[in-house]
Amino acid sequence: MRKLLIASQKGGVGKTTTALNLAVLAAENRRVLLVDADPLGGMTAALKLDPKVHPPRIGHAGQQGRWALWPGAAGAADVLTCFEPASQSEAALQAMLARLERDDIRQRYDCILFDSPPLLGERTRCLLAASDEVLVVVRAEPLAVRTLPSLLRVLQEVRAQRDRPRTRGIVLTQSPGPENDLALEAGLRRALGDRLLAPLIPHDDQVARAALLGAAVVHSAPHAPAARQYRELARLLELATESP
Amino acid sequence: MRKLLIASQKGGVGKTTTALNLAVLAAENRRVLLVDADPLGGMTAALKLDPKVHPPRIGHAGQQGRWALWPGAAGAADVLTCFEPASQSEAALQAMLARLERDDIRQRYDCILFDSPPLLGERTRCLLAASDEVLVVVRAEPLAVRTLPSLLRVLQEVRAQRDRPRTRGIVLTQSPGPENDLALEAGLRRALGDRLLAPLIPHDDQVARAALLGAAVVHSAPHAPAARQYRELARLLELATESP
Ligand SMILES: Nc1ncnc2c1ncn2[C@@H]1O[C@H](COP(=O)(O)OP(=O)(O)OP(=O)(O)O)[C@@H](O)[C@H]1O
Ligand SMILES: Nc1ncnc2c1ncn2[C@@H]1O[C@H](COP(=O)(O)OP(=O)(O)OP(=O)(O)O)[C@@H](O)[C@H]1O
Ligand SMILES: [Mg+2]
Ligand SMILES: [Mg+2]
Repeated sequence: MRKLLIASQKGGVGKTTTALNLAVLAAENRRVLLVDADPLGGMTAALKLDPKVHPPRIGHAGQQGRWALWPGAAGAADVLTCFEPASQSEAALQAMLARLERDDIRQRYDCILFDSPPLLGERTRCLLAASDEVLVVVRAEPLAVRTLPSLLRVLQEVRAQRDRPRTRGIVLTQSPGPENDLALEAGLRRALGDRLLAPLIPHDDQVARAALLGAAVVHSAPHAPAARQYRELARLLELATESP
Repeated sequence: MRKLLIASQKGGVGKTTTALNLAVLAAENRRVLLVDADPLGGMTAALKLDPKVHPPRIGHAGQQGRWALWPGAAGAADVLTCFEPASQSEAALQAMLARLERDDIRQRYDCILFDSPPLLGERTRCLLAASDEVLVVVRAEPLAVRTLPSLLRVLQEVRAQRDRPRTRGIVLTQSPGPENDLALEAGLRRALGDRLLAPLIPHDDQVARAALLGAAVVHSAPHAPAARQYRELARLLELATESP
């Protein structure tokens, strides 16, 4: 069972959008659990999850607050979110991560995707400890070159201790229009080398529209530029079969 | 001497972009200091500040790390940034905020604008304690309605203790294209009432281009939609005279 963490240093870069779309694509041909490990719970808003409309299954992990499992809430993927303030604590997260290691979960899912909060605090470090792979999400902007080194250092530190997680790569998101792209992207590729994955997720109004609909852009606008790039990214990460 | 804090709960919403453009506009007709109080130092990158090219004036506040003053680095506004890791600590920030209360600063500037890091941690609370007014920056997205209440609660708490800072209002930024705007904006206006300021900063590729140039969009593309809205915002906040 693969465990892939979607992480970033900065906020608002596209982690939740990326985790959602990768989960939806992966779930087309494998059993996927999408875990919203951000106490500010972006996935609930992104999918307009409403317990009155689609009652989730509520459960405990340990003595901490309850979590909600929403079956098939992200395409065919199940979604796991905090259900109450008590489940937003770090202790509750630790308990849930331990719960996800058990056999019943391993038998039920092929892949777990973790959405995470920004920054590299304790919460992210717990998630790093629980993951096999990490995908780093970076907004395509000049500042990226300055903020990345410290993030990569943290990933190396964690990896040095336990040989996991493996950094699958860095994906640039919200890339501005082509006139800006070339100078910016070329500079970032020089600085980051082959860790920078080829798919570049463009700024795309269809993503905002998808959020208004409570959908993943790969469903609401499959031919939109961002949707196409997410499909390419899923393929590269071996989360999706070849596009037909 | 006015002290205006640019704050937000989420990351990557446009605080640095807003602080920069408001400072540049305000400095057209008053003496402005723009303080980069974010240890991840976005202003240095946004303006491409390079000590080898434009040596700043280096100074201490107390026993903490040094700060750099870059005269006239943001249009006619002076910019104050951390100069080294030691000046990024909270103790260094506290010392600098105390330094800014002294007579020589009060005589030199009419207005101080503080850029801040996201989230409402200790750092932001220090800045709130040092400010007279706060402008809340929120990305125009459905999630905004969910994340705002806790931010507004923090502002009320702080205000209840010391009668400052006054919340000047909430500004929506990076607004997606018009088809998405109407539904989203109407919903946000209903939820936020008259605290939501009228100018809506649209997503605008000229902002990305300005960042690549190390400029404020109100200078690099004065007729661009985002530049026009920033000018309107500055006027509303009494930071700029009427547009000609
Ligand atoms: N490619 C894109 N084009 C347009 N808008 C986008 C794109 N990617 C993300 N967004 C928008 O940017 C905002 C932030 O995206 P998202 O919530 O995925 O980032 P995040 O990294 O999870 O943020 P946080 O750090 O706050 O959890 C959302 O409103 C989202 O709809
Ligand atoms: N109106 C806009 N149109 C297009 N891009 C924008 C706009 N406003 C901001 N951006 C871009 O979004 C990114 C984040 O903006 P900015 O750095 O101002 O946000 P921030 O709130 O200061 O972020 P942080 O929380 O990380 O300090 C930058 O790359 C900036 O150029
Ligand atoms: Mg998120
Ligand atoms: Mg900033």
